[in-house]
Amino acid sequence: ERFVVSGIVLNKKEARVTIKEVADKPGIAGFIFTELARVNINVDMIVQSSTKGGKNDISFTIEEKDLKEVEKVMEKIKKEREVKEVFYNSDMAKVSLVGAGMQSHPGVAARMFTSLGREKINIDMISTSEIKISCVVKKNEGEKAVRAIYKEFEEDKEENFEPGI
Amino acid sequence: ERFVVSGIVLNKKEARVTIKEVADKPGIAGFIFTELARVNINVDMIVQSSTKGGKNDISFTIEEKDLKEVEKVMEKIKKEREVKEVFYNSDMAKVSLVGAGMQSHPGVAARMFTSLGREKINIDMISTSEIKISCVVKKNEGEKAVRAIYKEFEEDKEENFEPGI
Ligand SMILES: C[C@@H](O)[C@H](N)C(=O)O
Ligand SMILES: C[C@@H](O)[C@H](N)C(=O)O
Repeated sequence: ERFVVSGIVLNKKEARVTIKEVADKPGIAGFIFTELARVNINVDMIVQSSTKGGKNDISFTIEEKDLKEVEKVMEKIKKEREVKEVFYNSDMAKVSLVGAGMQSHPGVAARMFTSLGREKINIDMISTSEIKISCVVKKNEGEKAVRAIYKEFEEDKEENFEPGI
Repeated sequence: ERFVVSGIVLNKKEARVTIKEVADKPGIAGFIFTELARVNINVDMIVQSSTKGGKNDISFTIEEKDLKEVEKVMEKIKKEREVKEVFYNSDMAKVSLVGAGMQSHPGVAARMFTSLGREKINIDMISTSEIKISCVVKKNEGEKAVRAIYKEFEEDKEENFEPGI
């Protein structure tokens, strides 16, 4: 299966929330996201890496317009569960490389990350799936990130490839 | 857009690697995944949540059969870059809920996480995209996790839904 890029998508309307050191016990993630669903907050990326201790961090992205509402929900969560801290950051742009066949091409993610590193763009968050690799960068680096990735994958594009700036 | 579940996928042939406290500077992720691509390691999920300090953790999943090879690459990375520790864990099963329209249904992830919590199954890693939510659990809880999720989403399934056990 040849790797084919079908698009690069930029979203600068999001903010991210990180819950630090929440108890790594069954039911905690269910509790947090049920509280958010109750007030109809649309969550985009949810990212939790693995740890060794009894605590874990969970990051997620929301629409920037929902930040105030989410902060209220997080205050409630902090009162009801042990959480070290919650921090918010709206200085972000999500840039995603979309394409088929990524799974079987080990170098695609490496090339995308390297293309950002070459432009001195720091990757603040990463999430991947079979058809998409998403990186969070600073908001004012969104366009620069799209251009860097476009340059790297220009040879792999479909006929009518459109960089989504 | 109605939310429709098209499948639940279980993969018990993976292991995960977590690189703790790597420098959160441009180019680091590119370096790590280029080293892995060089020896043709197929990486599945890559997950990095956000932090506040100058260090960050990166977790990724590989095929269990590649663990020895990956450990060699990580030894090289530990020598060339500051990394606090790298740990490996092959006691994992990845269970994914696949379906269209997740993005605009805030409660889908909450319901999936809650269905695992109800069965006392701990979620060790999380990664989401528009069409898929993946959770890593212990290897011997893989089937139990699929059954719990199937029970929760039974009403949402397509006509010819097949739980992939
Ligand atoms: C941290 C959180 O994901 C917890 N491990 C849970 O299962 O809900
Ligand atoms: C930690 C790693 O992702 C780093 N921030 C980078 O940009 O490569």
